Amino acid sequence: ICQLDHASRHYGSGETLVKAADAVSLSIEAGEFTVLSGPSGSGKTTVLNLVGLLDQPTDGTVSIQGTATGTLSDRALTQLRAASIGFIYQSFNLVPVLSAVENVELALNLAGITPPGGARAAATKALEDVGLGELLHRRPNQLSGGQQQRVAIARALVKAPVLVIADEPTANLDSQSGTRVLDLMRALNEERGVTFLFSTHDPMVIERARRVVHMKDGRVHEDIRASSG
Amino acid sequence: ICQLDHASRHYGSGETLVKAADAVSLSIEAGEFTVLSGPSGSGKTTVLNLVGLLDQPTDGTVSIQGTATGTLSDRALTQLRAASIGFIYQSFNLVPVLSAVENVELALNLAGITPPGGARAAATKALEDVGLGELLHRRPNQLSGGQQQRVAIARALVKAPVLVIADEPTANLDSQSGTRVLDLMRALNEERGVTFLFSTHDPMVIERARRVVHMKDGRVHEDIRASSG
Ligand SMILES: Nc1ncnc2c1ncn2[C@@H]1O[C@H](COP(=O)(O)OP(=O)(O)OP(=O)(O)O)[C@@H](O)[C@H]1O
Ligand SMILES: Nc1ncnc2c1ncn2[C@@H]1O[C@H](COP(=O)(O)OP(=O)(O)OP(=O)(O)O)[C@@H](O)[C@H]1O
Ligand SMILES: [Mg+2]
Ligand SMILES: [Mg+2]
Repeated sequence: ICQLDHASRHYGSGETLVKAADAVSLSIEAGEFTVLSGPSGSGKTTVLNLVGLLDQPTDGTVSIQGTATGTLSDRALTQLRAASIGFIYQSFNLVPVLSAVENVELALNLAGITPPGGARAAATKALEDVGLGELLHRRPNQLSGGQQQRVAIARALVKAPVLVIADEPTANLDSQSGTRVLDLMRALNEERGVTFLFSTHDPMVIERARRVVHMKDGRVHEDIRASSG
Repeated sequence: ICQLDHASRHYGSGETLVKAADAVSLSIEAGEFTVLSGPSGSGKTTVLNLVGLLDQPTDGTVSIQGTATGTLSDRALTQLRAASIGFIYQSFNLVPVLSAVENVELALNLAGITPPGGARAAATKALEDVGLGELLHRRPNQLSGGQQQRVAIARALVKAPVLVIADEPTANLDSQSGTRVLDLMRALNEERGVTFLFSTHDPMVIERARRVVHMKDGRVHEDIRASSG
C-alpha cells in the first residue's frame, strides 16, 4: 500500500538543520493495523504526513501502491489523496463554517463518492457510529474538544478509503469513547480490509495494534509485529 | 480561591437548549491539586472557562477570592486573569508569529511581572523545565503537537500565579513528558502553594491528584478527596 524508502524530511540547513524524519524505511502492507509510537518530537506526525502525501521528502522516496509519488503532479497527488486516503489530523482541521454532518459530507463530495443511500445518509451514519448522532448540526466551535476529534474521525472513515492515517486519534477522548472508536476502526479493518496507520501516546491503542513501529529522533528504532490479534 | 455557586452555562433555548454546565457548585481552596474528570462532552472545559473567568455563567455566581465576578467590569476581569490565573488551553492558543520564548515572555509582560533576572531569563528557564531548552526560537508551526502543548504549559507556569487551570495538559504528550510536567506542577504546588485545577482523560494525572471531581452531563457527579498524597 505504501512504502517509504530512506525517506528524510529536513528543515533548515547547516547549524539549524533539523532532521524531523531521518532516512526512514517503512513498508505498510494492505490490511495492516499499525501504530507509530515514540516520544513527543520523535517524528510521528512527520512520517504520517509523508505517507499521507501531505508533505514531500527532502530525500529518498515515497511510493503509493507501487508508484513513486515524486513523479506525480500536484493535481494527481490531490486526486490520489482525496480518493484513497482518509487523514485524521492531530489538530482536527474541521471547516469552521460547516456543521458536523456537512464537514463529513464534504469529504465524500471531494472524493467524488456518492454512496447508494446518498451522501447525507452516509455522513449521518458515520457520526452516529462515533456517538455524535445528536450533534449533526453543530458547528465545530459548538463542540467539545473530544467531539471535534470524533467529527474528524467520522470524516476520514466515511469514505472507507484504502488507507486511514490517524494522528493521535484518541488524545482528547475519555477511555470509553476511545475504545468505541478503536473498535469501529478494527471492524472496518477486519470486515472491509481498510489499512490503518496510527500515531499515538495511548496504551489502549498500542495494545490493539498488530504491529508497533517505535520512533526516536526521526528514525525507526524498533519494529514489532504482535504474534496474536 | 474560587467558588462556583449553582453556576450554569446554557446555549440556545427551548428545543435547542444545551446545559453545558448545569447548576454546578464547586469550591476550590488555596493549595489544592484537583482534577475534573468525566466523559467527552460532560462539561469540563465549560467549568474551567467559568473558573478562569474566560466565560460568564448564564445563571448562578462565580467568585474569586471572595469577590463575585458578575459585578466586575471587563477591564477588571482581564486584569484579574492576567495577574492571578495561568490558563493552559485544550488547543494551546499560542501566538503564531512569536517564538516559543517570546510566547512565554509575553505572559509575563501582560501580567506586569518583571522577575529579578529579567523576563527573558525566566521564560528560558520555564521552557527548559518542560524539556524545550533547545527549541526557544522556534515558532509554533515549527513544533510538534506535544512541543506546542509544553510551550502552553511553560507560559502558564512562568507567572507562578495564584491559580493554574490546565485543560487536558498531557493529551498530546508521551508518558515520560507527561510525568515530567506533572512532577513540575506538584513541585510548584508543594513548594510555592500554587493551586491547580486540571481537566483530564489521563489516568496518570488522576492518580496524582489529591481530589477528583467527576462530571457527567454538565453536573458534578462525584467529589472524592484522596486520603493520602
Ligand atoms: N517547520 C519546522 N522547522 C523545524 N523543525 C520542525 C518543523 N516542524 C517540525 N519540526 C521538528 O521535527 C520534529 C518531529 O516533529 P513531529 O511533529 O513529527 O513529532 P511527533 O512525533 O508528531 O511529536 P508529538 O508526539 O509531540 O506530536 C520535532 O522535533 C519538531 O520540532
Ligand atoms: N457553543 C455551543 N453551543 C452548544 N453547545 C455547546 C457549545 N459549546 C459547547 N457545547 C456543548 O457543551 C457540552 C460540554 O462541552 P465541554 O467542552 O465543556 O466538554 P468537555 O468535558 O470539555 O469535553 P472533552 O473531554 O471532549 O473536551 C458539550 O456537549 C458541547 O457539545
Ligand atoms: Mg505529532
Ligand atoms: Mg474539553
